[in-house]
Amino acid sequence: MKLVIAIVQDLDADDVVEAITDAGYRVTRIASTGGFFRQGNTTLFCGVEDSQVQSLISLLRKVCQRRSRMLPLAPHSAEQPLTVGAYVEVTVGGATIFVLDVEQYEQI
Amino acid sequence: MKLVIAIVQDLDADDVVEAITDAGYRVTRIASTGGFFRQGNTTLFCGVEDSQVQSLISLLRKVCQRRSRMLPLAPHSAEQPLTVGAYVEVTVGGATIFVLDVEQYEQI
Amino acid sequence: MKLVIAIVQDLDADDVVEAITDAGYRVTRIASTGGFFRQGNTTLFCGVEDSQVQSLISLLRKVCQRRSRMLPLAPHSAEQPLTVGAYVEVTVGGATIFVLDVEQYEQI
Ligand SMILES: Nc1ncnc2c1ncn2[C@@H]1O[C@@H]2COP(=O)(O)O[C@H]3[C@@H](O)[C@H](n4cnc5c(N)ncnc54)O[C@@H]3COP(=O)(O)O[C@H]2[C@H]1O
Ligand SMILES: Nc1ncnc2c1ncn2[C@@H]1O[C@@H]2COP(=O)(O)O[C@H]3[C@@H](O)[C@H](n4cnc5c(N)ncnc54)O[C@@H]3COP(=O)(O)O[C@H]2[C@H]1O
Ligand SMILES: Nc1ncnc2c1ncn2[C@@H]1O[C@@H]2COP(=O)(O)O[C@H]3[C@@H](O)[C@H](n4cnc5c(N)ncnc54)O[C@@H]3COP(=O)(O)O[C@H]2[C@H]1O
Repeated sequence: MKLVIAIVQDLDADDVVEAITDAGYRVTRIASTGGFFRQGNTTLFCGVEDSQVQSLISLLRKVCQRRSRMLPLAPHSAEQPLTVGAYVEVTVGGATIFVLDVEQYEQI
Repeated sequence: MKLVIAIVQDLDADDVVEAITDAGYRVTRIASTGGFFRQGNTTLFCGVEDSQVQSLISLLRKVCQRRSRMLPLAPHSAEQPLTVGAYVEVTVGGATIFVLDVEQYEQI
Repeated sequence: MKLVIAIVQDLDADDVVEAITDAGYRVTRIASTGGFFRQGNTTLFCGVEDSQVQSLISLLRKVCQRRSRMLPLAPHSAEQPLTVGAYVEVTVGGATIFVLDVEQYEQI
């Protein structure tokens, strides 16, 4: 048994949890905060069999892949159409994953 | 030193924490959410001596044992007594426990 | 890679997180509660290289050292100056630290 701890963005948290449970894994989620940006994020704890670790990690890689998003720069009024270029590209997604060895597992 | 991580139902959390501290162990509690039912639950972190792990687990087994409870099916008014059978049996309790090895422990 | 889990007082949490990120380490913070005093505290998760563990611990030791503070015993009105001795000495600070081995680390 291994304990996989994954820190993901709040934006991806619902999709990740759904994908993990759909795949038959168990997961517990905890609200957390990043130390540097001080933004809310999500810390997931997943206890899985040793043989399931790599497939869980590829699931996380798929759902949380870093990707760019275009966000509008500033609110505009209905009369004034957004001109091209009034968007900014930001990177979202990503996950930080730690795999720890579990010496003993009990389910009461 | 081992770190015992136990995920318990909110229903049992206060009793478990009290039983753990009454037994002289130290514990930190964190609010968490189950991935499948999306219900709130409680994640406990307990750093204990190697020799105390099994007695902590039997304490958890005692306080969090799965048991059935009868819950009334629907609210009823004072005039209309609940008929027999208007209850449903649900299972409560349980705990998921991970024991991790602690390489170094410091108390500042 | 090691996962350093540190439980610190809320009073020190902002300073600790700032000191950790200023030193170039990564950290995630989680709100937690002490089992005995039932007071809020903060649990920090820091994944660091093996060679960085001791310097992270001495950073925690510096920011979270136990120290005494004088707290006024009771509110007093502006007309009635506090007499000497109307203070009580309390101990603040401290940290509980667990270092766990990380078998696998991934950054997506
Ligand atoms: N080794 C580790 N141990 C514990 N938690 C970890 C961790 N690595 C990452 N995290 C968690 O994952 C979040 C995203 O990290 P990421 O490395 O993608 O993205 C990070 C990283 O690119 C950068 N960053 C973080 N700390 C930094 C530092 N001390 N100096 C420079 N850049 C930093 O800022 C982004 C946001 O960081 P933030 O702290 O707000 O949020 C972090 C933190 O909550
Ligand atoms: N290996 C593990 N790693 C991390 N956290 C773990 C874990 N095993 C259990 N937990 C945590 O403990 C709670 C209760 O689990 P339990 O196995 O008693 O009871 C579970 C289990 O009987 C069932 N279940 C959970 N995930 C499932 C899945 N993917 N497929 C089918 N049944 C699932 O639903 C109940 C409620 O699950 P929920 O996720 O809401 O809440 C879970 C979850 O927060
Ligand atoms: N081995 C461990 N595993 C998990 N978490 C740990 C831990 N050791 C300490 N902590 C966490 O750190 C907080 C401060 O612990 P400290 O030992 O400085 O200060 C403690 C300790 O001096 C004392 N204490 C705690 N549990 C006790 C017990 N069962 N019997 C007697 N004194 C206790 O009360 C203070 C406040 O405890 P509280 O539980 O409110 O808050 C604790 C708890 O959240």
